[in-house]
Amino acid sequence: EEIVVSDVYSDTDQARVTITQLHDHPGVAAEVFSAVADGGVLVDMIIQNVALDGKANISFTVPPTDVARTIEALRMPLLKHGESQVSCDERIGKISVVGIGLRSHTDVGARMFHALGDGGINVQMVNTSEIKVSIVVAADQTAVALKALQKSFNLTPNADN
Amino acid sequence: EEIVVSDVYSDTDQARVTITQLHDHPGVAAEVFSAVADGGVLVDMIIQNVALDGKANISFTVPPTDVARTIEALRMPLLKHGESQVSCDERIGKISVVGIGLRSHTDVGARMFHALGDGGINVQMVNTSEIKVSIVVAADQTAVALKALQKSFNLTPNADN
Ligand SMILES: C[C@@H](O)[C@H](N)C(=O)O
Ligand SMILES: C[C@@H](O)[C@H](N)C(=O)O
Repeated sequence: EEIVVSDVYSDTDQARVTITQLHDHPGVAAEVFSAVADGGVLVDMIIQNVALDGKANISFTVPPTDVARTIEALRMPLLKHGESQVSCDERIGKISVVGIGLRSHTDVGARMFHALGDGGINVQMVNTSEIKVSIVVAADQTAVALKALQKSFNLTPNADN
Repeated sequence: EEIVVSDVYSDTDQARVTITQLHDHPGVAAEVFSAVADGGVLVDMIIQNVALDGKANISFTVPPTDVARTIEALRMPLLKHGESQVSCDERIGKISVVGIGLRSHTDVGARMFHALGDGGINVQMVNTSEIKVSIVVAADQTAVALKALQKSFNLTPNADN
C-alpha cells in the first residue's frame, strides 16, 4: 500500500488524567464525564481500552491548567467507586501522523512505531481516526519523536515546529 | 457550549483483537504491527491506554475475516513475550458521533455516555479525533445504541441505518 502521509504535528499543551478500576457497567462513563463537564473542563483525547477483567481504565487529556480542577471534580463521584484511583501526568506530548485516504492503519502504524522504537521513544498511548494515527509520549521526548517521524515519512520539519 | 453534532453512524464489520501484558518498552508496538503488516491484515482502530504497571494492552480492529490470520501472524513474535495473551471478539459494533468544530469532547462525551448508560448499553472502548467520538459496544447492542444516540442528538435515523 502506498502510504501518503501529508503531515506530522505535535501538541505539548495537554496533560493526561487517568481513572483506573472503574466498574465496566453501563452509566459509569456518564458519571465520570458529567462530573468533568460540571467542572467546566475542556477534554481533548478520550481513550478507553476493553476491560478484560471487568475493571476499566479511562484516560483523557485536558489543558495542564485544568488538572487540579478535574481531580477535584472527580472526587465526589468516585467516592462510590472505592477501588478507583485518579492519576495524572502533566508532562506529555501528543503527536499525530495524518494520511489522506488511509485505507488501513497497518503500514503507517508499523512505520511510526519502528521510527519511535529505533529512537528509543516509548509509546504511552495510541488513538486513531480515519485519516490519522496519534500517539502520546513523554514531554521531553516529543521533539525527538516529531523529528524521527518527519524523517521516516520524508516530511521536512517546518521552521516553527 | 453549543454542541453541533452532524452525524451518527455505525459499523459492525469489525472485530477486535487485543494483546495484553506487553512490555511497555520502546520497539514493542513496532514488533506487533510489523507482524500484522506481514500478515497483510487491514487495521482500522488502534487503542492503547497508558500502562501504569509497566504492562501495556493494545487493541486494534480488523475485518472479521482477518481474525484468524492476525492471530497466526502474532504467534511467533509473541513467543518472546511469554506473559502476553491474544484475545478477540468478532461481535462488536463501532459507533461514531461526528461534531464539526468541537472545541472539546466533554459535553458530547457526557451526553453520549448518558444516552448509552440510560439505555443499559455498556461502553467497551472509546477513541476520539478532532471532530469525533467513537465507541465500541457489543454487536447485538449496536442498533439500539445507534438509535439512542440519534435521539439524544436530535438526528433522525435515515432509512438505511
Ligand atoms: C467504563 C465505562 O465506559 C462503562 N463501561 C460504561 O459503559 O459506562
Ligand atoms: C506497548 C508499546 O506501545 C510500547 N510502549 C512501545 O513503545 O512500543
